[in-house]
Amino acid sequence: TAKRPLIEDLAPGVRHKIIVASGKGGVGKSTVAVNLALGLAAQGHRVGLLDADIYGPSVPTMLGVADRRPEATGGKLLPVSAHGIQAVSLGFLTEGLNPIIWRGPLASRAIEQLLADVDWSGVDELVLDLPPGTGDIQISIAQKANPTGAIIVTTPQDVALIDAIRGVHMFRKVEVPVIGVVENMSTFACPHCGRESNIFPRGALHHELERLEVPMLGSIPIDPAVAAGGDRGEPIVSAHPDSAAARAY
Amino acid sequence: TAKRPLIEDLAPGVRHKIIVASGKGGVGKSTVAVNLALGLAAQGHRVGLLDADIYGPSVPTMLGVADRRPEATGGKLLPVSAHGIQAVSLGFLTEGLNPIIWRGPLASRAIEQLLADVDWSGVDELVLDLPPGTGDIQISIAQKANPTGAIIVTTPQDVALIDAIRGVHMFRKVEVPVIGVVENMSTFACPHCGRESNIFPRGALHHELERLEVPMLGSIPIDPAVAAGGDRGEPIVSAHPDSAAARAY
Ligand SMILES: Nc1ncnc2c1ncn2[C@@H]1O[C@H](COP(=O)(O)OP(=O)(O)O)[C@@H](O)[C@H]1O
Ligand SMILES: Nc1ncnc2c1ncn2[C@@H]1O[C@H](COP(=O)(O)OP(=O)(O)O)[C@@H](O)[C@H]1O
Ligand SMILES: [Zn+2]
Repeated sequence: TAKRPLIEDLAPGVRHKIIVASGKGGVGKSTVAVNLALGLAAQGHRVGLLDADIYGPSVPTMLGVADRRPEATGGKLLPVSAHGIQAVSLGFLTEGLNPIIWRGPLASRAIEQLLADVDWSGVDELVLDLPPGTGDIQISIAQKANPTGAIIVTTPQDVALIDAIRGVHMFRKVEVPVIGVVENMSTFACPHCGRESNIFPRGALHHELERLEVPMLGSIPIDPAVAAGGDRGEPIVSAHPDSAAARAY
Repeated sequence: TAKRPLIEDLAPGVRHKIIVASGKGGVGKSTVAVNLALGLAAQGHRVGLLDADIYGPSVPTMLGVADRRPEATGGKLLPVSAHGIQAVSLGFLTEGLNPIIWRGPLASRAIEQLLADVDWSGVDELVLDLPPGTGDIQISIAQKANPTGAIIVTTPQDVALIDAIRGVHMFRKVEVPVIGVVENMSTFACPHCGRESNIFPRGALHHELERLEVPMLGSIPIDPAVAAGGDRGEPIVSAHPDSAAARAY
């Protein structure tokens, strides 16, 4: 049987691997991961997107390629090309995946496989969309994938900020640099007067992120166009990924 | 050993049992359950609140009684009295509950226990805050608790509405009347011009709820005061529970 490659050896041609993480589901992590990948591609980089969110692999839908199947060549899977990036997802490989089976070591193993058995040779910058959470699976990927850094996505509600702060501590414990936090669904542009406002006032947990010296990479408005674009597979690239990307390098 | 009571026999003195459910977590189900209970109490009813959300028992915190412990008398647990209602929650009984252990039959059994072993004799109207979801646990409680009806809480995003519609089908399949849907975090009041707007436009899934003849009981604005009140244990009773309660009877 072939020797199992260590993740550090995987995707060796890739210059930077950026983790996009969240402390809890539903904060827009996959949306931000897609945004970041598209933003980097728009800057001229050769970008890959590894959808490791095995519980909710929404990347194929968001890229409008849910019905595509990756081809294989020379024992390696070829990423699917869409909107100028190279994407791989368990969502491409299985129909009606049952999320219940993905626990602990099985989940980590599946994600390692996505890194190991895919031909990333056409990619310089690889964005990894992690499953939501800050537990063993996320720790294991963070330790093995040798990432350049991690971006944590949150919403402005306390319940999400608490989980994001836990994520900061987790990444620092495994010595993965925290590039910063993206605050999603943070503001609302009033359709009557046109002015944008914070939906939640800045509170103690925002101060805690400052105290921990975590860069705030930007805030994204809650916007039905973003949700609709994601459902239709026509993602909207918002302004922030460029600043996030710029900070990453 | 004592014969296991059927849930139908449980809390026999209670006139109405109202389920508050959701298709997915984080939509404000517990907030609405607390609101409904307080609204009914304000109308003069003798109200109980059974926090069956074993995965995230936030009711004690929302009522400001997280550090209270229910007393037992005559083999029955006495509910904790707070803000004019009688409340019971696994959150009162255990420290740092590990949600991982609550799967399938164990979860249903724990919730049956909360109905069976509690002295509900001082209560006419019992609100049941279910765990989020529309699976076996929810079906089992719906079948066994002989409820008057169910209120489903959602947010206006498609991902939540899809899950809420699945909840409608589930309750109808087990012949529990769907009192209606409460749409939470639905609007935003602009702090600049004061006008309220829908955050998401009404879409195909709203039409589907109309087509299914599900009453829309009302929409609640996204409001930091609600979140802050919930964290502080000083719940804000919004206007809608009275209409929801009125429809229930
Ligand atoms: N800024 C936003 N405004 C409105 N809807 C959003 C926004 N960001 C994400 N969404 C929507 O919220 C839902 C959850 O987003 P997703 O990226 O899948 O979250 P996660 O990966 O954290 O579970 C999706 O339907 C998505 O289109
Ligand atoms: N209308 C609202 N505006 C702002 N925050 C809200 C609103 N409704 C609920 N919340 C907050 O959202 C979080 C989740 O609410 P919760 O009732 O616990 O949801 P669920 O029971 O569906 O998981 C809580 O912090 C709560 O205070
Ligand atoms: Zn305005």
